[in-house]
Amino acid sequence: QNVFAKNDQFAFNNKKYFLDKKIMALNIMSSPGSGKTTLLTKTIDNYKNNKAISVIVGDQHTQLDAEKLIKVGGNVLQVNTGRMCHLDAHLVGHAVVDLAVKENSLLFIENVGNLVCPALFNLGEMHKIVLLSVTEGDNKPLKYADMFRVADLMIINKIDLLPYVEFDIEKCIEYAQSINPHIEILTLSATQGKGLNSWYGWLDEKKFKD
Amino acid sequence: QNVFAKNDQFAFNNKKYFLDKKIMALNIMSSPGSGKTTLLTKTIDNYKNNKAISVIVGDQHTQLDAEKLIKVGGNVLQVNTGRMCHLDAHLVGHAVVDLAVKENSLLFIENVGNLVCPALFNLGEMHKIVLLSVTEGDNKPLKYADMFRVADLMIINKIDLLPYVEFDIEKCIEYAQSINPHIEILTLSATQGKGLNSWYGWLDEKKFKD
Ligand SMILES: Nc1nc2c(ncn2[C@@H]2O[C@H](COP(=O)(O)OP(=O)(O)OP(=O)(O)O)[C@@H](O)[C@H]2O)c(=O)[nH]1
Ligand SMILES: Nc1nc2c(ncn2[C@@H]2O[C@H](COP(=O)(O)OP(=O)(O)OP(=O)(O)O)[C@@H](O)[C@H]2O)c(=O)[nH]1
Ligand SMILES: [Mg+2]
Ligand SMILES: [Mg+2]
Repeated sequence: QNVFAKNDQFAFNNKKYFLDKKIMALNIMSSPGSGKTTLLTKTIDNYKNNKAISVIVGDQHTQLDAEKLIKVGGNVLQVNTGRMCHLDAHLVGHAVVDLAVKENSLLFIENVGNLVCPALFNLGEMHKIVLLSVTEGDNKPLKYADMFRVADLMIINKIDLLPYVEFDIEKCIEYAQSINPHIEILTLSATQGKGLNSWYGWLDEKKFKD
Repeated sequence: QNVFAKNDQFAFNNKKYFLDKKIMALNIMSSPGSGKTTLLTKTIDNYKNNKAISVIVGDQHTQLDAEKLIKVGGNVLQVNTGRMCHLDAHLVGHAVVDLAVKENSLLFIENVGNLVCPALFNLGEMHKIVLLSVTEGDNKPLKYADMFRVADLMIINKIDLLPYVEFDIEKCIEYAQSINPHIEILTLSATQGKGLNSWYGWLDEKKFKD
């Protein structure tokens, strides 16, 4: 409990900083391999001529995700969390300074692949976003309820695979809404580009107003 | 570190008990939705006339997995771990008593869906098994190395989806072996039944000899 209180202190400081600098910070969470990095590479590529995008990416080991994001032009910092199963607000606060995140910019925080721990650690973000791949099964919002309860947006990804898997989109949405009535929903295929316009529309709708 | 030392104490006690009673205890781990429960339902169904099978299944919330396993005739206990991101040896020790696991039987422990935390908590098992779905991407053994380092067996699941995803089986195996040279590998499709015979063969090879 003390760990969470301490983290909330750092998160509060991050949030103040983000509001002050109009940095739109989004915490992107999911199981391993649901498509976080793929979605972010598509997003950076989409905005590359008109929006500064920074990314803090957490992984236990390797720089593999950062390399992909840097390739498409993101201002990226890889944080290796080792045994730690989530990013925390303290790490994020330091990373923001290291990255020299610009005012009026977009900051994605790709969390460690994990549907459990990241739900418990506020980072000072504007919104929490959870990706769920159709390959994981539609009952995940019930089984990992804490994550879906704190998420503002659920992105159902890999819809291109729907013909080959047992996944009931309506049931999944129903489950998520039973846990969190206000959760927003998008469905897309990050690799094929389907539904990405609705994601860019959501980002536009949520951004700081001038 | 104290948490791990304490857990190892309980794990040691579990292991002694399992050896004494010839209970073949297997710790089944993976990301959310990689196919643990599906594999176990197929396994229980396969052995139902000639092997007593017990299952301890850990999930943050719900009895959904236990219900599926009970339906096919398993002796099952659902443990809800809430905010805890893994099963631990203390919980497992109690569950074994509650389940009255028979001597000379098979005990599967389906861990919480998580590639990070379960790798750090010994349960007293005979073997650690990690499932990886082809939909998650082939670089997972590198990014979540701690899990693949402690696993005795890696099961690559959902091979029926290979035509529709980017997954290089040989690369994935290479990555896993770079982390853990002794790791054994099986590939299968739990839903379609492909490769299940190799899994039953592995179970047979590893069982206690009389
Ligand atoms: N078929 C299909 N595959 C996808 C889609 N999005 C991502 N993938 C694939 O899924 C695998 C994992 O994608 P990543 O973007 O690395 O997933 P991630 O969530 O960043 O993974 P971690 O950071 O390791 O937790 C890769 O092989 C991607 O090509 C999609 O919409 N459809
Ligand atoms: N195409 C395909 N789907 C599979 C396969 N194995 C499991 N699935 C599907 O994947 C989804 C998740 O399967 P589960 O067995 O519940 O996975 P799990 O690892 O037990 O999930 P959690 O316990 O929630 O972490 C279900 O919709 C299954 O039908 C497979 O070999 N091929
Ligand atoms: Mg990633
Ligand atoms: Mg399961």
